[in-house]
Amino acid sequence: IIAIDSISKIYHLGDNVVKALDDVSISIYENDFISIMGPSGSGKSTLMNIIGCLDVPTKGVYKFSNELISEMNDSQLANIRNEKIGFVFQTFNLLPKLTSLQNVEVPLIYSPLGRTERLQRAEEALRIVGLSDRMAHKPSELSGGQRQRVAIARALANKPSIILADEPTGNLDSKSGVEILNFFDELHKAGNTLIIVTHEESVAKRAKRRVELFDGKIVVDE
Amino acid sequence: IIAIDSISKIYHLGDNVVKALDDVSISIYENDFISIMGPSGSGKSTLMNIIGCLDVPTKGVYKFSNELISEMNDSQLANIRNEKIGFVFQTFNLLPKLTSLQNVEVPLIYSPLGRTERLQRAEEALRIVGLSDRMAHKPSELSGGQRQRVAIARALANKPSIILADEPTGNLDSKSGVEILNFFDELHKAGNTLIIVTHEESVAKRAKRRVELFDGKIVVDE
Ligand SMILES: Nc1ncnc2c1ncn2[C@@H]1O[C@H](COP(=O)(O)OP(=O)(O)OP(=O)(O)O)[C@@H](O)[C@H]1O
Ligand SMILES: Nc1ncnc2c1ncn2[C@@H]1O[C@H](COP(=O)(O)OP(=O)(O)OP(=O)(O)O)[C@@H](O)[C@H]1O
Ligand SMILES: [Mg+2]
Ligand SMILES: [Mg+2]
Repeated sequence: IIAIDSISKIYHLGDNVVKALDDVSISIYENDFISIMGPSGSGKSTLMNIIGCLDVPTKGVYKFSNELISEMNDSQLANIRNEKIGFVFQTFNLLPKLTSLQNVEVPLIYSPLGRTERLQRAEEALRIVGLSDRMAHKPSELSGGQRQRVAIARALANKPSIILADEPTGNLDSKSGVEILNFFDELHKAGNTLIIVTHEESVAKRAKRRVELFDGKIVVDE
Repeated sequence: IIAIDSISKIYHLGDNVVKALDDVSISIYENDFISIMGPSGSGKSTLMNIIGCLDVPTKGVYKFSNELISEMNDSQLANIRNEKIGFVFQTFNLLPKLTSLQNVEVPLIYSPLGRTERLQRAEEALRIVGLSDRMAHKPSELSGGQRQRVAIARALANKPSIILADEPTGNLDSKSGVEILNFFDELHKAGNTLIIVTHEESVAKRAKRRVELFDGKIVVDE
């Protein structure tokens, strides 16, 4: 469903050239469960942002369901970002003035759901990540791991079929982390496609396919 | 050197009462190496913020070198925060408009060092965490793990004798994480006092003393 062909992401800082991604190719199939590992700075988040249509490559081709992303209009791209893909950011990116419940509701505002249904979905997503008693808290009134779990709940609220999670358990104790991973397993069994960036071996081995990045290149894909 | 006696931190949200810390007592001695673990939301960051003089308890007593923190004036508190304690935040808290080098220099601006010496110290701190080639990058031009390492370098720039690190390896691959922990070991051998919040067992067992929090209380201290 996703074809990434010879993609590079190159930054220029002064006369310094940084190749965040260097000629990367990967094909992602429906119901894949992929873990992505690699050293700090090796390009994992950059690759995730491109897959999630949140960033554009400097070179190379990205096809989503066999259509070129570069030829899509704004509403097609918005549809992919808001309804087909759920993204858990490495730095959470919650809106500071909204409560947990409101933050989780944000992606649902574009959906055809009515207000009551939206609230129920958002409450259910927060219940799944164990935060029913934190629905009225704003991000500054939450712990690091609680913010991470709100970010996870928000990514799942729209029931997307592709879930991209960038280090989703990095701020969680092992028990909360295992609960989240068990839930990811259920999503996978339900037919969804999961790509998880992690630096924890215990998380990576739960995936069916393992990818490793090094210096902006894919060095392992098995 | 630090005495925390019956400390509570209580928040009121509407008619909801949240006890982030509930009657916590702990004594910290010179050259201690303490790891703090506990579930997400159990009060670890809250305790660290109080120890680091970045937050005030709702009840209880905090003595630093046998003096009451509540009786200190602004310049005494600033001296503790900027020169005696180095704090690595769970969410990094880098200044977005400054480069890595400038971010690391910030705590040195209050010290008696001249400009050349400040630059050398900041460059050395970045070299230790493996970021010599990222000195001119701003936080938005860095990966998550690189930002975490800049936060670590900044905490160490003033050579504080007390280092408080809130989940310092949460965004690092195992190799970078081990390098940071080896460096923490060296700081400990050099006589410094370290308190590290972590949810990784491999990090916690490197400490000489282990503390565990649950629901705002200390349940283990050995
Ligand atoms: N301003 C606030 N208002 C209300 N509750 C708060 C506020 N700040 C923190 N809390 C609550 O205090 C509790 C402890 O927070 P703390 O950040 O210390 O947890 P933590 O142990 O560091 O968790 P994590 O491992 O997830 O980082 C959490 O349950 C959080 O929701
Ligand atoms: N705007 C930018 N300008 C210059 N370099 C950048 C920019 N954004 C990212 N980089 C560089 O691109 C590289 C890859 O970054 P990326 O965030 O993808 O790494 P990562 O694998 O996710 O790392 P981590 O595990 O630390 O999160 C890094 O070396 C980073 O410094
Ligand atoms: Mg990253
Ligand atoms: Mg915390």
